[in-house]
Amino acid sequence: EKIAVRGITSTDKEVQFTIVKVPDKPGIAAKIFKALGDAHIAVDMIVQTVSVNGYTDMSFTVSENDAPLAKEILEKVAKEIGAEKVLMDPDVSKVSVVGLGMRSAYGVAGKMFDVLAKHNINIKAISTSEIRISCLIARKYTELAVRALHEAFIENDKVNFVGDK
Amino acid sequence: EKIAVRGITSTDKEVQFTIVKVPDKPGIAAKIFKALGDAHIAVDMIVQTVSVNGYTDMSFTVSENDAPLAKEILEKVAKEIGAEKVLMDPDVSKVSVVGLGMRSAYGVAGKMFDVLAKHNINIKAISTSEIRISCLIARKYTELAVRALHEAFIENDKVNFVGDK
Ligand SMILES: C[C@@H](O)[C@H](N)C(=O)O
Ligand SMILES: C[C@@H](O)[C@H](N)C(=O)O
Repeated sequence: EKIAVRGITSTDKEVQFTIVKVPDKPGIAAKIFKALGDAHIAVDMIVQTVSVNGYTDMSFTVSENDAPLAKEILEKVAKEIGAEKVLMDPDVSKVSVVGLGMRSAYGVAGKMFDVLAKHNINIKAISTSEIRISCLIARKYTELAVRALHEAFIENDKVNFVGDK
Repeated sequence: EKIAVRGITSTDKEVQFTIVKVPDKPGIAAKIFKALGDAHIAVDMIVQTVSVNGYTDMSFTVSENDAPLAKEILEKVAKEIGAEKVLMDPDVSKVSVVGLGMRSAYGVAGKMFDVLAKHNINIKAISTSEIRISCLIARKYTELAVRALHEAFIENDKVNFVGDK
């Protein structure tokens, strides 16, 4: 299957929230996102890894406009669920490699992360699906990242070794 | 914009790996996923939240066939990058709510998590994109989760309140 990386996208009018040390039991995620849903706040890039010792962190992004209200709601919910704290990072942008068959493409993720590493761009969060790999990075690197990824995946497509054996 | 939840999907022939406490500096993610890419191992659902105190966890899924080789590679890379340990959970399945405009749909995530919570299904990991919200759950709950989500989002669509004002 020929892997087709279709393009590189970025969005930067977002703010990332992280709720640190939430208890890992049923109902916790529902409480957090119903509270945001009830306030008509759209969320993107929800990311939660597995819990270690019964606690885990959850992070997600909201639009800059919604950030003040989201912060208020989250601090209230964090207390109710017994989380440790709420972190807010307004300095994020999301860069994504978008394509088809990303799931079976061994190598796309490694290559994307390698391009960012070569430009000394730290990855703040990662989220993937079958059609895209997204990274949150510091906003000041958005243009550099998009240009470097475009060069690696689109312009130099012929050296694109990703799993199309 | 009318939010269209198109369907509920699930996959269960996957194994989740978590690398606990990786240093949060450029190049770390590249090292992990290039090692897997070089071994032609396809990864799915890569999830990393922000670091707290300079370390973070990363988790992702591979197919059951690739799991033994992935475990060998990851234990070697974990030592090289100074991570704490590698966890492997073979008992996972991924359930997803798939649709259009999920990003602007406040309420979809909260509703999905609430349905799982009502059936006392714990969420092991979360990952979202514009077209889908995915949760990793214990494999024994796959059918229950798919049926409950289908009822909430597809069968009872007319009560589907998600942000379509
Ligand atoms: C941490 C959170 O996702 C929890 N496991 C839940 O099911 O709500
Ligand atoms: C943790 C890992 O993602 C690291 N921040 C990196 O850029 O590689």
